[in-house]
Amino acid sequence: MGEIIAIVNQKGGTGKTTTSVNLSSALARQGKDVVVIDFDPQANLTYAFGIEENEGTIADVLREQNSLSDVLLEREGARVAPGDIALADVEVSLINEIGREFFLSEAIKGLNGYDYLIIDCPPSLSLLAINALVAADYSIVPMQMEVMSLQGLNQIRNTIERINRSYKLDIYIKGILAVMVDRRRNLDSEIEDFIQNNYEIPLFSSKIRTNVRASEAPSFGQSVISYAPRSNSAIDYMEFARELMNNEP
Amino acid sequence: MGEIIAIVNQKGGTGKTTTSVNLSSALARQGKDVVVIDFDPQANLTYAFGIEENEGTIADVLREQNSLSDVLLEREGARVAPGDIALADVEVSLINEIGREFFLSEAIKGLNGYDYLIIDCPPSLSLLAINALVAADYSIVPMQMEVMSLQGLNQIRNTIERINRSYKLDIYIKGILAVMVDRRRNLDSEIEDFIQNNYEIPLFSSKIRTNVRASEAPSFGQSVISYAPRSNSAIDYMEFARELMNNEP
Ligand SMILES: Nc1ncnc2c1ncn2[C@@H]1O[C@H](COP(=O)(O)OP(=O)(O)OP(=O)(O)O)[C@@H](O)[C@H]1O
Ligand SMILES: Nc1ncnc2c1ncn2[C@@H]1O[C@H](COP(=O)(O)OP(=O)(O)OP(=O)(O)O)[C@@H](O)[C@H]1O
Ligand SMILES: [Mg+2]
Ligand SMILES: [Mg+2]
Repeated sequence: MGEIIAIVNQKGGTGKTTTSVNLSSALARQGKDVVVIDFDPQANLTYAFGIEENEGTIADVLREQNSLSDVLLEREGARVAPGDIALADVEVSLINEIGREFFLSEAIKGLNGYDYLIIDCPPSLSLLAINALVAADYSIVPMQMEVMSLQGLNQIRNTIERINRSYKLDIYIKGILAVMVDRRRNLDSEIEDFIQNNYEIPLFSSKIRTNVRASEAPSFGQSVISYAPRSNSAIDYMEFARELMNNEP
Repeated sequence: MGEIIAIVNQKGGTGKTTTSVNLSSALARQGKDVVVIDFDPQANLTYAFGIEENEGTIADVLREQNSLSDVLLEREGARVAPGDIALADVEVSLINEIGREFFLSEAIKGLNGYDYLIIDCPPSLSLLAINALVAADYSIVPMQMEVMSLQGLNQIRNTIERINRSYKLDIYIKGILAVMVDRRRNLDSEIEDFIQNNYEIPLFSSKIRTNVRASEAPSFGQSVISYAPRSNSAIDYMEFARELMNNEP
């Protein structure tokens, strides 16, 4: 069976969706069978892949009205489970259910034959993010090298420890992916050093450089890899996919 | 009584905290009596004002262990109600309470003598953000001029309409504040035009330019206005405070 990866960071705007879109596309280009789930009620990943809202979504799957394979749509070689705002209502309705943390992992159990299954999470550590972590083998934390992002790192780590203790699981953070890196800013390398010296969570050696093409690509319904393949961020995401496939951080 | 303002946008990383910190500091410098509440479990605003975690917080106020005035600390002329991660647990415990949407507005009722009360919200439209909207006279939506941010605008507007209908309130969006504006990028002005032509929500005439000083200031526990008063973002936030005081857009 393949690897299930939760792209998590409750700090907002840290490139979770951009990483989910581009990592999926990059892994699919390298011949891997990839499934990606939009697990954020904002449905940014669904928009970024140019998917209209009228298809079946992951909210229908959690409500057990569809199976996961029913709602998958092919985009750039990957199979995408669209999200929608209804996920927010589903989250509230799950709160009093027994086994509320396991709805996503149950839905994924019915799916076969993928190498990577990627879950784009909302900017919170609420029940949706917990469902994603419980379903995942490991998580990747995209992070801007800025002090406000550092504060959240302890919260993610504590949340994962609490989940592992409560449900006897073994989820871990495979690595921190530095995103929107700007070599001209000293701040970035200071924070990278701080993380390496103070946290036992590894930093991936690939770093994603900031590039205006990355913020333009979603309006064309494409990954930056397909929209501007020679841009810095496209090159960096292809390199990151290779690093993940070779299983280093 | 003063104006209660919710700084809201469920899209992550759109400058809610940076705007809350700097608007509070700028209004206080113009002689106004300002209270600002960190209503995000990430507690970024608390960190950005250099506040250690050991004081009483807004989570204690919601649990009715302290009054709001008990927990206020003075920073840059404004009175700050610190937040902490316990807010996430309080949110879950409120879900089954009667009147769960009104806990914050009840807590604010006991406070007197402010000109502006600013609430920094988490990146979601969950119960905490709904409490902030219900307590507020109006909301300000900081937004990057990027397509992924546009998608959330309908969701915020729909949420406010649902709240007004359910609780017979009259909350409105006073304006969208364009943040991290980069004049070199064509995308920014295209999105601004799109908003002006397609939404009846006004854009403030002040815009906050992107500036590395803004992302450095939090590590010094200061607003960018006090850390780098001549930087573009400091100047822009002072101008925005004046615009708000003169009650345009
Ligand atoms: N490498 C990059 N270079 C330039 N801009 C980027 C890059 N990566 C992401 N961005 C921009 O930064 C913003 C935030 O990215 P994104 O929406 O992927 O973050 P997120 O963590 O998914 O946000 P949310 O917390 O709302 O889910 C977007 O507008 C995106 O276009
Ligand atoms: N004018 C600006 N120029 C440059 N960087 C900025 C500016 N405003 C905000 N930033 C940076 O952008 C990042 C996001 O800002 P901020 O944390 O205020 O957003 P937020 O909406 O509060 O995020 P969250 O959704 O996590 O609450 C921060 O690292 C901040 O330093
Ligand atoms: Mg996202
Ligand atoms: Mg914030």
